[in-house]
Amino acid sequence: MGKIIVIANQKGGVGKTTTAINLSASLALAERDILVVDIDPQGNLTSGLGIQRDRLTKSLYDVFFGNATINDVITQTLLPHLYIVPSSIDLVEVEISLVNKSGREEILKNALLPIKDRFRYIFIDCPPSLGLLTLNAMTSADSILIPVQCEYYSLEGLGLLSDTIRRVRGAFNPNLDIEGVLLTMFDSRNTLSRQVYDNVKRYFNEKVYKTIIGRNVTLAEAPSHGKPAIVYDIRSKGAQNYLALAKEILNEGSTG
Amino acid sequence: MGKIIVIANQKGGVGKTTTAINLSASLALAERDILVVDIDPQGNLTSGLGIQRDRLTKSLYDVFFGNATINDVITQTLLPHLYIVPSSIDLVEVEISLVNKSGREEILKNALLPIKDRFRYIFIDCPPSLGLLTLNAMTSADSILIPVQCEYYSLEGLGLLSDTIRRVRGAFNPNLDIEGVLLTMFDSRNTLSRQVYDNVKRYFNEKVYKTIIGRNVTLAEAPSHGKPAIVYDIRSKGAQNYLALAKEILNEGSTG
Ligand SMILES: Nc1ncnc2c1ncn2[C@@H]1O[C@H](COP(=O)(O)OP(=O)(O)OP(=O)(O)O)[C@@H](O)[C@H]1O
Ligand SMILES: Nc1ncnc2c1ncn2[C@@H]1O[C@H](COP(=O)(O)OP(=O)(O)OP(=O)(O)O)[C@@H](O)[C@H]1O
Ligand SMILES: [Mg+2]
Ligand SMILES: [Mg+2]
Repeated sequence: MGKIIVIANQKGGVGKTTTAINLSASLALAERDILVVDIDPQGNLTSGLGIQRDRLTKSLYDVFFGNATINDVITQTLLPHLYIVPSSIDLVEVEISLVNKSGREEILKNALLPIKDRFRYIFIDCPPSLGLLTLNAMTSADSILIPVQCEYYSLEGLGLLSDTIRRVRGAFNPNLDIEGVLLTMFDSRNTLSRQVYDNVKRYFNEKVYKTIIGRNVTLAEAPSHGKPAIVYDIRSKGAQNYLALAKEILNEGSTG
Repeated sequence: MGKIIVIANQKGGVGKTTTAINLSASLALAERDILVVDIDPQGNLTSGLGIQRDRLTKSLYDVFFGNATINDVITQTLLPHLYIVPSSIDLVEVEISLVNKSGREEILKNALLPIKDRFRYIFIDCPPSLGLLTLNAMTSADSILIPVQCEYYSLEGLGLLSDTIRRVRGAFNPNLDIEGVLLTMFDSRNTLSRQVYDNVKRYFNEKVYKTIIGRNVTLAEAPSHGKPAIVYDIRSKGAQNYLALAKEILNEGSTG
């Protein structure tokens, strides 16, 4: 029942975490049970949802190293239907200590199996790299949602990301689909946004969401209050954009 | 004579590459011999300076794996005094294959020693991570220049970055200074920029450059033409900001 969607892009700062927070919150507001998994040692998703990392006794790190099951670490957030598996900086150990372990790409996949059907969607927020943590996320997922910032370097990185998806399909996860491509930080006042949009549309076609996330300062302010934008200021353009994206995804889910 | 400055911040998309390109270009325009080293496998610095990566026969990868000296890979750019050691996607191998090699953090440092005095400044552009590539850069450097985007997550990441600098000083490079902290993508229309500025100033004090880089679309457009902003449009605010930063650094160099 549950669909696992990895949110990935090796380019930094393209809106992975902002999408993970606000899309999941919007779906939770629509009363779907949602789990977000923070697989980035930097833990922006965890703090953006108001979880105090130094108060956590266990995190995703403990699941990777066999000290805990995923059930032990699932945590309620401030929103009724939204749950989180929090990150910890110790996750960097995964890319160092587990690099030679057999089955190292499937640890997260196996950990999520027992709880997959408790949620409508499980989103995994990745770090800006294509290392073992992101590989675990991509190996466990049904599909990948790709945020693309409307600027040149983000566009340039899509070739590498596509190669990686192909490689993961070939080696670890033949069923990995592209869920959709989300244009982020669109700035209607400059032509660069438009050019990147046209390029992405040509490359990914019907996979590009109709909803475009515009640049809106509320989305950048909300994490400093440990809240999603829809809790911090639901009337902001940023909150409204992500609510529209959630609607688009729910409609796709029922027809597509 | 040559000063090695690493440009690092594990948060993605804070302006590391944009700073590496435009600061080095501004100093080259002031007729200083400058070398930029692209240690990010994604190679944004390399493409932002118009270097076609698929035409390269050798890159920094070959220096790490002993197939080439740094002299073999230093490449002229479109600006007379600006040189580059280009990146290649194969650099990801460093974090996989060299993870157990003794002296693995000092490979870049040893490679740069023979050429250090040919340049006034050597800038190293890092990926958004604190792995072996960034460790090599920090171990080889005299100082670190930290770009900080004027938004919450970038501020949140400074604690971790400071811990890493302390750790590198303790284990690999006791002389690693903080060259300066550069506020980037400052948006005068929103208070968040101001709040981040105040916080950073409180934390880093006189290390914060007087020059602030404002948000300016020219800086985002220039890389799509393979040029620094000062070549693409020297009258743009973005180009002018980085020229002012270069001036501030040159003055510090002569008095500080
Ligand atoms: N639509 C938007 N409008 C304005 N600011 C935004 C928007 N989306 C994201 N931001 C801000 O831009 C910065 C980068 O976004 P975010 O951290 O979500 O990207 P990321 O891809 O997760 O970064 P990383 O690669 O470091 O994990 C953050 O400060 C965030 O608050
Ligand atoms: N002052 C600015 N005004 C407008 N856009 C900017 C500015 N500085 C950088 N950018 C754009 O913001 C994006 C992120 O900048 P950049 O790639 O330099 O950051 P980075 O820290 O090197 O990212 P990464 O962590 O992925 O290496 C790029 O698309 C860049 O062109
Ligand atoms: Mg993130
Ligand atoms: Mg960069």
